[in-house]
Amino acid sequence: VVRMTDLRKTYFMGHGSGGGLFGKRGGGEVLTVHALRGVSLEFREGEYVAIMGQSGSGKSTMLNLLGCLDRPTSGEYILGGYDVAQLDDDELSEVRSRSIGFIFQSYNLIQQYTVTENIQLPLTYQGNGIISEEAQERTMELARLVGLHDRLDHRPNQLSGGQQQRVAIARSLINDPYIILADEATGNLDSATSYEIMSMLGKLNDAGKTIIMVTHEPDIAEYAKRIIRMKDGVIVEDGPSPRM
Amino acid sequence: VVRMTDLRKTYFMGHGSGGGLFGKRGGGEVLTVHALRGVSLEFREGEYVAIMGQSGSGKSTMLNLLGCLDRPTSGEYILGGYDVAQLDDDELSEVRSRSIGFIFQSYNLIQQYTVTENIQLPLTYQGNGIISEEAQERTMELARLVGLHDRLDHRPNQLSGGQQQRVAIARSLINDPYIILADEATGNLDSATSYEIMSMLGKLNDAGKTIIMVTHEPDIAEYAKRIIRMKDGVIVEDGPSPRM
Ligand SMILES: Nc1ncnc2c1ncn2[C@@H]1O[C@H](COP(=O)(O)OP(=O)(O)OP(=O)(O)O)[C@@H](O)[C@H]1O
Ligand SMILES: Nc1ncnc2c1ncn2[C@@H]1O[C@H](COP(=O)(O)OP(=O)(O)OP(=O)(O)O)[C@@H](O)[C@H]1O
Ligand SMILES: [Mg+2]
Ligand SMILES: [Mg+2]
Repeated sequence: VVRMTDLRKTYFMGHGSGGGLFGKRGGGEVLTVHALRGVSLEFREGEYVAIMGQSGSGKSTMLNLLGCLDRPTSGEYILGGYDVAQLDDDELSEVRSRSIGFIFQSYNLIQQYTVTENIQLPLTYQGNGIISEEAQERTMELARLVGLHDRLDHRPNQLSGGQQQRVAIARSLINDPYIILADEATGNLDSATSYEIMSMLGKLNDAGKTIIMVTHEPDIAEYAKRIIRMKDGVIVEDGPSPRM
Repeated sequence: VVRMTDLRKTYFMGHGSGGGLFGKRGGGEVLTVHALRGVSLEFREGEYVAIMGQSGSGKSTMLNLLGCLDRPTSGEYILGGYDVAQLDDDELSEVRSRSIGFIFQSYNLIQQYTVTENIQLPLTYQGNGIISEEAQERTMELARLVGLHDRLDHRPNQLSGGQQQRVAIARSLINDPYIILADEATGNLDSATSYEIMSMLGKLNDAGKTIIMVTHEPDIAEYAKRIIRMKDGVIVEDGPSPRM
C-alpha cells in the first residue's frame, strides 16, 4: 500500500534563516541538513511497524513524507497506487484526509477549540461542515475510548500533557483511516494509560488497519510486528519484532 | 529546602470557558477540577526525587506550584525559608529565576529565537540584557552537553522533537540553579540520549543540586533516590527508590 524508493529530504538553511549570527561565527555552521538520505521501504496493507532511532535521525521527517504532509526533495513515493509527486496540493490533501490518521509528536491541537471540536477537526475538511448525528456519536465514543469523556469542554491549556496527547490520538481516528501514523503517541502517558492506547491500536490492526508508529520505547515497539531502525537519515535495521 | 503543607489547587471552570456546549449537555460536565487535593511534602537540599502517577493525576500541577509558576488555592508553601504566599509577583519571579531551573512538559520555547537565544532566555530576566563572555561560554558548553552544538542557529520549528526538548533542558541550567524541576524531561529522547541526560543530572545531584523530576518511565525513576506516586491529586506512595 506504500512504496518509497530512494526518498531524500534536505533542508536548505540560508543566511536569512540563521540570522545575524551566521556572519560572526564561521565553521561548524550547518547550512544544509540532510534529514533523509535515501530511504527505500515497502509497507503492505495491515502491517504493524515500529520505527526507532536516535533523536534527530529522521523519523518524524519520514513519517511526514509518509503522511503526505511534506514532499521529498527527491525519490519516489507511491501511496495506494498514486504517485504522490503527480498530485497537486488539493488532491494530496484529499488523499490524506480520507486515508490517513496522523498523531503528531507535538499534537498540533487548536488552542481555541475544545476537546470535542479538536477531535472533529478532520471532519470539517470534508463535506459541508455540518457534523452528522453519527459523527457526534463517533466523537463521544472515541473520547470515551481515550478516557476524556469528562474533559469534553476543556481547551488544550486546561488539559494535562497526556490528556492533550490523547485528544490527538482520538482526532487521528475520527475519519476511520486505513493507515495510522503515530509519532511518539504514548510519550506522555503512564504505563496503564499507554497499555490502553496500545491495546486499542492492536484491535485496529486486527481489523485490518495499517499502523506505522515512531517510538523510543522498546516496550511499545514490541507491540508491532516489524521494527525498523534509523540512524542519520538512513535505515540501518529492518526485521520482525521480538514477539513474532 | 522545600515544605508544602496541605497544598490544594482547584480550577474553576465557569460557563464562559465551556462555551455554548454547556447549555445543551447537562450532567457529566465538570465545573471544578480538584487537581491537587491536599499534598504535604518536604524536600531537603540535595535530594533526588521522582514523581510518578497516571496521566491527569496532578504531577505537573504540583511541579508548577513547586516552581512558583502558579499559586495554590490553599495550603502553605515554604521555599528556602520564604513563605511563597507572602511574596508579590516580582519577588516570586526573582526567587524563581535565581534558584529554580524548570524543564517544561511542553518545552515553552520561543519560536522566533534560535537555540542559543532560547538557552540564554533566563539570563535576560536579570541584569541589563548584555550577555557576558562567561555566559556565552556557558551557553556553548550546555549546548554541547545536550548534543546541540551543531544546531545553534536553528529555530524550534527547524528542530526535531527531542532536540527541542534538549534546548529546554539546557535553558533550565543556564542560571546554575539550586533546584531543578523536570517535567517528563526525556519523554522524546531515545535511550542513548536519555542516558546522557540522566548521567548529566546525576552529576549535578552529586554536586549538591536538588532534583525533582516527573516521569512516567520506571527506568528513569530509578535514577532518583526517592519515588513519590500520585493519584487523583494526592500522594499515595512515598519511599526510597529501588537503587537505594
Ligand atoms: N487550566 C485548567 N483548567 C481546568 N482543569 C485543568 C487545568 N489544568 C489542568 N487541569 C486538570 O487538572 C488535572 C491535573 O493536571 P496535571 O497537568 O497536573 O496532570 P499530570 O499528572 O501532569 O498529567 P500528565 O501525566 O498527563 O502530564 C487534569 O485532570 C487536568 O485536566
Ligand atoms: N525545518 C528544518 N530545517 C532544518 N533542519 C531541520 C528541519 N526540520 C528538521 N530538521 C533536522 O532534521 C533532522 C531530522 O529531524 P526529525 O524531526 O526527522 O528527527 P527525529 O528522528 O524525529 O527526532 P526525535 O526523536 O528527536 O523526534 C534533525 O537533525 C533536525 O534538526
Ligand atoms: Mg521526531
Ligand atoms: Mg503533566
